[in-house]
Amino acid sequence: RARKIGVMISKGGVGKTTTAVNLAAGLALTGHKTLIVDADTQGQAAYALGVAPKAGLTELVTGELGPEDAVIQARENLWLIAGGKSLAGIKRLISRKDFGGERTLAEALAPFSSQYDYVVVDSAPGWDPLTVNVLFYVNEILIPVALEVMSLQGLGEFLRSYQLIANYNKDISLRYILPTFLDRRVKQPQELYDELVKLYPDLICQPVRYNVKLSEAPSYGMTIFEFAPNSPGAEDYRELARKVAADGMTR
Amino acid sequence: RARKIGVMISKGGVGKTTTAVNLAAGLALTGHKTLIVDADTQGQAAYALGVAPKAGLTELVTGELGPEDAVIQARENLWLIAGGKSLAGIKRLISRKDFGGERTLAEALAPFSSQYDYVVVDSAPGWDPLTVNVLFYVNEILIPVALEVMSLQGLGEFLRSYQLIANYNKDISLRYILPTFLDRRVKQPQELYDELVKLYPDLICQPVRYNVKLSEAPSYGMTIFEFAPNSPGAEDYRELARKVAADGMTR
Ligand SMILES: Nc1ncnc2c1ncn2[C@@H]1O[C@H](COP(=O)(O)OP(=O)(O)OP(=O)(O)O)[C@@H](O)[C@H]1O
Ligand SMILES: Nc1ncnc2c1ncn2[C@@H]1O[C@H](COP(=O)(O)OP(=O)(O)OP(=O)(O)O)[C@@H](O)[C@H]1O
Ligand SMILES: [Mg+2]
Ligand SMILES: [Mg+2]
Repeated sequence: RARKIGVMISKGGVGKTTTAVNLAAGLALTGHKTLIVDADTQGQAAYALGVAPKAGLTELVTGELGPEDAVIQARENLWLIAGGKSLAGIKRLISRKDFGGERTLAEALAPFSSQYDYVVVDSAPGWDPLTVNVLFYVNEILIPVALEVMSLQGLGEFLRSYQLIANYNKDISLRYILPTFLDRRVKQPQELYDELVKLYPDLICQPVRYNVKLSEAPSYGMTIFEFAPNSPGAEDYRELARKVAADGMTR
Repeated sequence: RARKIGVMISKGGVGKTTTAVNLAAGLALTGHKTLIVDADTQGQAAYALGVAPKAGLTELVTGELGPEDAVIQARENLWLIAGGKSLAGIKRLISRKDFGGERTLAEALAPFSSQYDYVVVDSAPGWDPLTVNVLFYVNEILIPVALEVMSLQGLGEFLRSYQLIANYNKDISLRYILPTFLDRRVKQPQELYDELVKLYPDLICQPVRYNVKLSEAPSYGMTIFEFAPNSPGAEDYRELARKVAADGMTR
């Protein structure tokens, strides 16, 4: 019964983790029981929330830990299954399977669907067996797109790879394209935003503006709502959580 | 006889490609015969240079193309072996080898060492068999570090993984740590820069300042020196090329 949303794009540094953490925090703050799954070997979601779990997704997949022990509570209404370097071992596990490797994560995370309203998955840059596994686990994709040319070029590449999976896996759909790093002082980001609005009118979200508070919050292990609740960054992620939750009412 | 420099860090979006392309271009402009090897499935180096080769590193490794045909000339003194999506096949090839998989790239690129003064390798975010291959090919590492907390956390993670390889492979050394996205209007980047200078006094380079020209140049397929030769971005990468070349004189 949980809505499962993957925050994904192969391009690096466009705000996947910032979005996964602050969207999940925004949903938790508005009363939704939310789980963040960190599927990135960088393990930055835990760091950004100021928690340091000893174990997480790797141990859940290997069976070393049961569901209850792999999850830690990060905030009220907000739980986390941490990623991190040990996930590299899971990629090997996935690659060694003769069949069904792409459903490894979905099988391990199945127990949680009945326990949460939302599962938000933070994904790694690049494209590898873990990326494919996230695509066979979640039902909805949210793509953060930094308003810079290199990032838009990355969007095209990601969508081509995504489409091959979506042709095969009918349980997944592209729901949200979230422009990030909107900088009104400069011309090109606005032009790129206008282009995205033309290309994806039904998917485009209100952009997240460049706001240095978003880059500072993780150094205090705080969400943007804790660190700077009146900042543009907090406004923009509050709006994203509102939009995502509103879509949950009409589903 | 070529100096082989890998531009690498697992963290996404910190300026690896921007640095690889503009450092290589700066070296070429000062008369050094330079080869860029794009070892990233995103294939953004070719895009940033305004070229669209049909084949490149993948075909070189599989033997489908010989050295001369896998390389294209991008500028005067500047050649490129393109990356791109097909590199995913190379990762599988590497993983299937019983031994020596980590030297796949080194073997394929061996013919070029005598033909160039510099080989600059653009690397993908994350950490996978291709990353390890780059580490067994190059002799020097240049790490771009965006002056933001999430990026510094990524630096720590990358250095731990790098050290394991460096303990085993004595032909590689960490030469340069390049702070990127220095923004003087904001306090935290300067504080993080001061911290990096304390931690790595012998490796730290003059920082690359945030300069929107650097993000715009790729949309014209131009290097920063072509697009905005008097910009802070051009100054900073001109200085980096000068420093790297000067180290080549004293080696
Ligand atoms: N809107 C914003 N304004 C200012 N800084 C931001 C914004 N969004 C993200 N950042 C900062 O930009 C950097 C990249 O963001 P983040 O780490 O969330 O991207 P990512 O896509 O998860 O990166 P990776 O590909 O490495 O996983 C971080 O330092 C983050 O704090
Ligand atoms: N100093 C700078 N000032 C402004 N923009 C920059 C600067 N350096 C890089 N950029 C822009 O920031 C974005 C990320 O840079 P780039 O793509 O080079 O990083 P990367 O580390 O190669 O990313 P990836 O991890 O996806 O390979 C690009 O849009 C680029 O044009
Ligand atoms: Mg991330
Ligand atoms: Mg790159």
